Amino acid sequence: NVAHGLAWSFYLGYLRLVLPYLETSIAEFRATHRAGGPNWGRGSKKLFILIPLNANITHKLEEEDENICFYDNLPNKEIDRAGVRGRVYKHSVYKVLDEHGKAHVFVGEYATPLLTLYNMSQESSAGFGESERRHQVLLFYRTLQDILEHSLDCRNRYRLILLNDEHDDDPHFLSKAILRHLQQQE
Amino acid sequence: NVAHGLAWSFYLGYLRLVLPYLETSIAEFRATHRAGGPNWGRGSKKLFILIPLNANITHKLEEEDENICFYDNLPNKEIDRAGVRGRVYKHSVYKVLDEHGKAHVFVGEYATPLLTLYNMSQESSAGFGESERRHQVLLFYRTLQDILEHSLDCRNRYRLILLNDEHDDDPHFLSKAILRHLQQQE
Ligand SMILES: Nc1nc(=O)c2ncn([C@@H]3O[C@@H]4COP(=O)(O)O[C@H]5[C@@H](O)[C@H](n6cnc7c(N)ncnc76)O[C@@H]5COP(=O)(O)O[C@@H]3[C@@H]4O)c2[nH]1
Repeated sequence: NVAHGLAWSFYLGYLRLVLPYLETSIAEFRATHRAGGPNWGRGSKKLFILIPLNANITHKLEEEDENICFYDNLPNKEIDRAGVRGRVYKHSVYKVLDEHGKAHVFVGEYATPLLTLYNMSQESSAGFGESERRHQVLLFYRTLQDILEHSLDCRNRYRLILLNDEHDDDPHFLSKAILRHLQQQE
Repeated sequence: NVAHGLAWSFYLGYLRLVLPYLETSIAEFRATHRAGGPNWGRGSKKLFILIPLNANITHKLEEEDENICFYDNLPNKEIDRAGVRGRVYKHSVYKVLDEHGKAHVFVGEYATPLLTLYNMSQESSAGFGESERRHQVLLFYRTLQDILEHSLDCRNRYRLILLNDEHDDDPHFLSKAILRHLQQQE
């Protein structure tokens, strides 16, 4: 079950390493980005991890929804990993406009292992097809949820956002989903 | 089979992206590191991917073997990936001394997914133990070998180095393995 291994890899090789530094990175970022800074709110101290059911991932969130725009990156974190000296880990910060045109800020990204699931479903030699893929995304989501709920390193530092692609025809589907999660925390 | 998914992920999410840029990065590096530069030779235009059978990976190669020392990093490559703007990919360059004390250069790193295999074998909830791990490392190696042999993007740009840990008591086991591969290419 590919999704099971990818969820563990995402936790062991990334979230467990970076989430403990997130709050410090955000504090550093806010100190250097004060002028006219938009509303951070309480929800945005967590990493928003976007999980679209169709595994259809773009590389720039602003291309998904006009109400989202790239703000800046958090400061780089460098960690020696498996022979790569000072491997760089960073997150991107975005602004999102609500229905009143007010800007909110969040730190977010797609769950990169979904790119592997998507690409594997396109390669015949990889062993699973498009019909299997949705099931694998759900398995990835549930496994990751389970791992993170039991992780002391990650507790309260993330938000898993499962995106149901049935609403893909709504051009503001993504920003609305993010705003809902931001508002839930305030 | 966790190893199958991790091998595909390593190819689709990393090697396929970075290997096409390797030769250019090395050329850039050599242009900025001319003074008293050690012997690059023909073998070292490939990424040496180290795969220890026991999945026992250190974060600094020089800690494994005194004949190896860190030289510098190749220039960073920035790629927008899944919402992370300008995610940084880099490789480390090392010097290795042969039995005559002459220095050779190579670009190398451990296969990062082996860290996931190792850590999963330590977490009881992840579903496999230490006895299963060696089998998974071999499966990872064979699957990766198969994928890379059929990949036009990666052809001739890598060297998979399987490290049999039976020789772990030899303090220069790693440098000797690397030198053998370097010499095979000259
Ligand atoms: N040596 C090395 N240098 C790299 O820059 C690198 N980037 C990825 N990989 C390995 O390739 C494979 C595919 O990567 P993907 O991004 O899909 O999954 C990644 C990704 O979802 C997440 N992750 C890791 N590093 C980052 C990062 N810097 N930014 C965002 N996500 C990251 O956590 C997963 C596991 O990471 P690793 O366990 O380090 O190994 C990966 C993986 O085996 C790398 N390996």
